[in-house]
Amino acid sequence: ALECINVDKYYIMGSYKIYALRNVNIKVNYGDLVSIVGPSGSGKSTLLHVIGTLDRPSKGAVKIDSIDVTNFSESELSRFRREKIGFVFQFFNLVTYLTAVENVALPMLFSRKYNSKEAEIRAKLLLSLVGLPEQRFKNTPRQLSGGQQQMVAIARALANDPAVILADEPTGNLDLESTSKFLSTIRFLNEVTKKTFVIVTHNAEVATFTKNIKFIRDGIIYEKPPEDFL
Amino acid sequence: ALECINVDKYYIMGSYKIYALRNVNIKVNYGDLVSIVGPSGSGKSTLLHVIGTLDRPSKGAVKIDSIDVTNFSESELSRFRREKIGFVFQFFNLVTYLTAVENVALPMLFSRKYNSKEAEIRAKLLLSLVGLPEQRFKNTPRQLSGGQQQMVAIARALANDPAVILADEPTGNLDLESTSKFLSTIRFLNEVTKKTFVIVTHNAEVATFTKNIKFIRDGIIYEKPPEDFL
Ligand SMILES: Nc1ncnc2c1ncn2[C@@H]1O[C@H](COP(=O)(O)OP(=O)(O)OP(=O)(O)O)[C@@H](O)[C@H]1O
Ligand SMILES: Nc1ncnc2c1ncn2[C@@H]1O[C@H](COP(=O)(O)OP(=O)(O)OP(=O)(O)O)[C@@H](O)[C@H]1O
Ligand SMILES: [Mg+2]
Ligand SMILES: [Mg+2]
Repeated sequence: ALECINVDKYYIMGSYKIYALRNVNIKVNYGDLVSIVGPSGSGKSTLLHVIGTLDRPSKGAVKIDSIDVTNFSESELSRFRREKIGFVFQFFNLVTYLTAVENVALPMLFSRKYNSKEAEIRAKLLLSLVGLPEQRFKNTPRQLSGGQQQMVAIARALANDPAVILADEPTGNLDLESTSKFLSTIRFLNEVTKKTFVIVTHNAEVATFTKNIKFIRDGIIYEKPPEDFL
Repeated sequence: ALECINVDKYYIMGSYKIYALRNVNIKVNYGDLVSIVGPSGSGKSTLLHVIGTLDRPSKGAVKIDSIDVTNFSESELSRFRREKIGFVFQFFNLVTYLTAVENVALPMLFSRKYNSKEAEIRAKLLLSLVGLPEQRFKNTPRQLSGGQQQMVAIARALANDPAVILADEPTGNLDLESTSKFLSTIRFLNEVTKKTFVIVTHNAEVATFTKNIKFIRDGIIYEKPPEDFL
């Protein structure tokens, strides 16, 4: 399980503090399918980064499988992440000079779980699973449309077969058909291989699909939508 | 008016050509409110870049106010663009080391339409119009959430009070409230100041809002949705 315990996250801008998260307590168990909804700037990306150990909390603790990792070194954290967590970033973070297949294979070469031949075969399979046409496999991100880059980012998050996938607005650039393909892939992976998904979204169809929705506003997490939420 | 006449756009990948646009004929008149819908990779961004003179067609002609600008030099085109066309790019293209206000003011300093004091006042007004909270005005893009960056990108497109705004998936990162604020701003600017908008979108609410919808699939434009479109 991934846990945040009494987590604050703030930024210091000149003379005042901007709170992105306020006293957040959240636990995600293996096999969960959770969505996080909230207005622009409410702290959704910050929450994914903190629970996924990409960002450190300003106060409070983060636990992975009941181990307090809040003060782990960066290299210890990156080993935890590589083994357990896949990310789909809000703005992809693809490597611009690598092809779609290379972008998806890269995490597999870092984790040494697969050799380069296996990584390539696995990368091609994941790209077809998310709907990228085969003749785009050798395109770099600049040669792909926005939605196609999003497909590469989703495939890359699945590269090392992680137990948990943290996805930040994964359908923002996808058309209706790719969105529904994405949702059926999630359902399949969650039900059959018990993968855990935490999905930040503004898309009502995606949120209701997960059945376990957390609401966030001004850095505070609610189990039910607060007054005049939407 | 902006026009594409028999426009092809293709990319050469090794031994074959990828057609992003095929024999496109489209005319956008001043005061129009048009949306372009189509699957990922169908040519929407390419169409906006070509009709907005950011990209050259592989075949065919582009006209602005009946002037054939297809073979104009880059500096002639950039003068046309600065005077007439505002862009909201699919991935923003904000300048990372400038603040929100500076990003919006920058096009005004290039066009010399406003001095730096006027540009700052106008930039702040545009940012509040699109919904960015005032205490974020001095944040750089890295210090803003995805939706907040989108608001800056929309405000920047309005900087020089252009006659035409080309927006590529402008609500992809916006929450429901900001999306409806964006739509009412568009309606106000279109009805009261006769601004022209061409909006690429996967969002059905945005598409139906424009009343004039063009469909695109595999680079071909249709006035009505082709067979099994969605
Ligand atoms: N530089 C390039 N080299 C090769 N192919 C390219 C290049 N740029 C775009 N393409 C291809 O052209 C096609 C059209 O791309 P475009 O970005 O216009 O799609 P789009 O309709 O905007 O899609 P999305 O909704 O995913 O943003 C895509 O199949 C894309 O892979
Ligand atoms: N480095 C930073 N410095 C200052 N403020 C920051 C920084 N990073 C984020 N913020 C602020 O923290 C708040 C939360 O940001 P976050 O990116 O988590 O929002 P979000 O819910 O993901 O929004 P969106 O839906 O627009 O992506 C925002 O108000 C943002 O301006
Ligand atoms: Mg975000
Ligand atoms: Mg596009």
